Amino acid sequence: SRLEETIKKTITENPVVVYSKTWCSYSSEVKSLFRKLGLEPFVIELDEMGAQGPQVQKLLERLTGQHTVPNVFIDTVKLHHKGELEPLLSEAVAK
Amino acid sequence: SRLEETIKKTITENPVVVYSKTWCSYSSEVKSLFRKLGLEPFVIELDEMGAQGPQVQKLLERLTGQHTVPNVFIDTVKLHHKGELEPLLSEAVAK
Ligand SMILES: N[C@@H](CCC(=O)N[C@@H](CS)C(=O)NCC(=O)O)C(=O)O
Ligand SMILES: N[C@@H](CCC(=O)N[C@@H](CS)C(=O)NCC(=O)O)C(=O)O
Ligand code: FES
Repeated sequence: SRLEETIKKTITENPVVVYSKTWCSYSSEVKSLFRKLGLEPFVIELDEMGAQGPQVQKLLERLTGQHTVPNVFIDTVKLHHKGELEPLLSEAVAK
Repeated sequence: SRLEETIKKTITENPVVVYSKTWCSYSSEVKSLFRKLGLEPFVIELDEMGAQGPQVQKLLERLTGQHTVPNVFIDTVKLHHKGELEPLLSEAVAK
């Protein structure tokens, strides 16, 4: 479907993608974490998409098995080529 | 108003009250924390109240200044009399 093509395009073109909701604290935490590490995530706020929000959320569940937010996609290969994988891994190990 | 009276009655009759939303992870965390400490919170799930949910959330903001969930009320005097304040404070200090 067209919506599915849009999601796949978003994920392939952006090394860090976060499907989020503006009023969700878990989503806010993950967005700030990436920014703190110097990575600017590509953010899609599902609650600001009107009727498309729930459609995208259902589609993501079909594609990933996850129906919750934040739904995070990280292209580790692309990040590694940009030398940006290390900070992310150090932060993950530090936690 | 009648809704305001209901809220005040809830808070005075229950030593631990959590205004929550069922799909919110911050709300889930605070509810499990109280249960882990042996305190059974009185939980109001705002997203299960239909049109009354947003009304209660607005009223709580007027009463407390807080418009977010989880919105937690703890009657420390009542808990102290029941000998239940100590575990709560120890947990708070431990964090
Ligand atoms: N353990 C999961 C929790 C995910 C979760 O429960 N997310 C909630 C919001 S905090 C959710 O998506 N609820 C359903 C919804 O908002 O549609 C994580 O860390 O991502
Ligand atoms: N720092 C606050 C965060 C509270 C917060 O932002 N709550 C969010 C849900 S996680 C909220 O109520 N958003 C608006 C709404 O759901 O109406 C806390 O720890 O309680
Ligand atoms: S943490 Fe509250 S909605 Fe996600």
